[in-house]
Amino acid sequence: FEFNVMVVGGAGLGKSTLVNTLFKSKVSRRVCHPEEEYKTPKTIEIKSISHVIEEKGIRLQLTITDTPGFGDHVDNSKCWQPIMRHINDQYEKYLNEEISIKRRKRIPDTRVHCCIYFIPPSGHSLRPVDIEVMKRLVQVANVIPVIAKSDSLTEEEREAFKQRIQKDLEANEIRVYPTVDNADNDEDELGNNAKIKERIPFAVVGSTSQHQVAGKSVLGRKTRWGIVEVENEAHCEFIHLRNMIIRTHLQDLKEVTAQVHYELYRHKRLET
Amino acid sequence: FEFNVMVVGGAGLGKSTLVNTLFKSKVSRRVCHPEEEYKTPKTIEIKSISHVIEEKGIRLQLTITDTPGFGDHVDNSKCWQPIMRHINDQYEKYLNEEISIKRRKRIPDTRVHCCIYFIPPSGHSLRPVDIEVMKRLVQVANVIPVIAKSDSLTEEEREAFKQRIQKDLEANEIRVYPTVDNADNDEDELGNNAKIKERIPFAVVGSTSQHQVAGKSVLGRKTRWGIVEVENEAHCEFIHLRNMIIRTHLQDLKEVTAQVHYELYRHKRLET
Ligand SMILES: Nc1nc2c(ncn2[C@@H]2O[C@H](COP(=O)(O)OP(=O)(O)O)[C@@H](O)[C@H]2O)c(=O)[nH]1
Ligand SMILES: Nc1nc2c(ncn2[C@@H]2O[C@H](COP(=O)(O)OP(=O)(O)O)[C@@H](O)[C@H]2O)c(=O)[nH]1
Repeated sequence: FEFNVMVVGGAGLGKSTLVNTLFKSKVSRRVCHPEEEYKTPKTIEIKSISHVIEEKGIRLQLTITDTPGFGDHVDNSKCWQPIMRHINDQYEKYLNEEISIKRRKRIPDTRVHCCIYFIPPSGHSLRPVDIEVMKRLVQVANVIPVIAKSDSLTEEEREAFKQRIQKDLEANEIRVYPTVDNADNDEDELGNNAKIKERIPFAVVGSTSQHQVAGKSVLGRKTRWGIVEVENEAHCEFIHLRNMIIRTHLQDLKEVTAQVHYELYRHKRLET
Repeated sequence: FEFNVMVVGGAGLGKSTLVNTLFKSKVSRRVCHPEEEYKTPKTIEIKSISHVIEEKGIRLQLTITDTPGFGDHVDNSKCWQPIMRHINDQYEKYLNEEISIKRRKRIPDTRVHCCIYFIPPSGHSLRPVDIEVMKRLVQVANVIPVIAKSDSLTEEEREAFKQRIQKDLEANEIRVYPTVDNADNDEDELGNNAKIKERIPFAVVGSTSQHQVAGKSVLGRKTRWGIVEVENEAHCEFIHLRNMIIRTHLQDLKEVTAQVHYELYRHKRLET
């Protein structure tokens, strides 16, 4: 049972930390080796880390791919190319397996089911590079934008920032996941998706260090003026992101990847 | 008595807020019109704001120039050009006045005495664009790098980040202000400058909103997990930056601009 996530964004936005946090957060802690922490890839290659986590009794092979050094050059034109290539390479692998005569009963699925795009917490609006990249990414995969290091925003700044980002996405016709127009969704699902769409981009905070708060041990960031708790919904929306991709929408993310994005790729490839 | 500061860095790094904070902080509050808040320039022009502040009984015309939209394009090659042009234009203005036959007794000084460069709090190291810009800026003006929005770093992350930045500056031979080798500095000044050099880049936080902390009204940022106090040395180094540019090193910043940077410009211009 594989689930593949890709994290995309500039260096220093907390991607590697969030990867570790996803593995360390409450449910996953039981199965993972907590000492095995993933460091930011130092090279320009795309690197993956894979762990088995247990979610409500279901074992899941969670693979997260990191994209180091994205958008950090003086000239970032085409910085999306290695990412697009990685996503399409997985479709190509799957297609070759699918059309081969001696194909395996169960095709190993390395397709990217969900692409988390990290927006820097500037407080203003999307940058040109964010728009350029997301515009292209949504055409080949499910994209969920998040506000990186959201602890650098006050609640008011966060709300205003989200409004502006949502306007930017709409103005540029960037359709992020979930797209609320799945004809086969029932009333409840559509209602849920509408609520999620209002909250996107999720304001996330990541951390693998534990601190004592009110007698409990929590994941968080300790500063001179307080402790930011990763799993406290009053502090950030990590829990919302995690529940959506690992629990409530995991199946849908895989289905949309297989039935929409992959099919589109397969269609184009078999036509040419 | 003019003192001209320029703030340089990407959008959303808190430059406008820091400009307002410099005007609002304890000493300045007496003279400024607190309602007159400066907004981020929406256009691509370079904009200045000027206020008279009172520092230890001395009235000072503090002018701060903001550089909007710096480095936010997909391709940022040559993003330093408008900034370099602005700095050199002020030298040109001064030179024309200086060499004119009917020149005024006191030449109005619009030369940039101090350039505050904002480094995003990535926690990693300097980005290529930071190195490219600072390399050029230090050749024409006094540059003081700061870590923007430093409340997004823990104390440990901040220390490690500063170490790496200092190494990057050294590796790229970027000599920021103060340069500790002024032959005419006395023992005390050299010692002081050495201490400052260890602290640079200053980890700053800016804010113009006031909150109650332990019965006092302080400038700060209010979050769910605590209040970041701008003028609390345990929280950030805003006070260090402010004291350095407005108090202890104001005279030196003006002198180095006039006797080193401007003289170099004048030399080149009169030779050609
Ligand atoms: N303020 C804040 N800092 C974070 C957060 N997550 C990670 N960091 C810090 O940001 C720095 C860079 O994080 P890293 O995960 O290596 O970023 P990456 O380059 O995107 O992989 C490190 O010092 C982290 O401790 C967060 O949610 N908030
Ligand atoms: N976390 C944090 N946010 C800040 C700080 N200073 C300003 N901000 C916020 O960052 C956003 C952008 O600030 P602004 O001053 O307009 O940035 P500019 O584009 O560089 O001029 C606003 O929401 C500010 O309230 C700071 O020191 N720390």
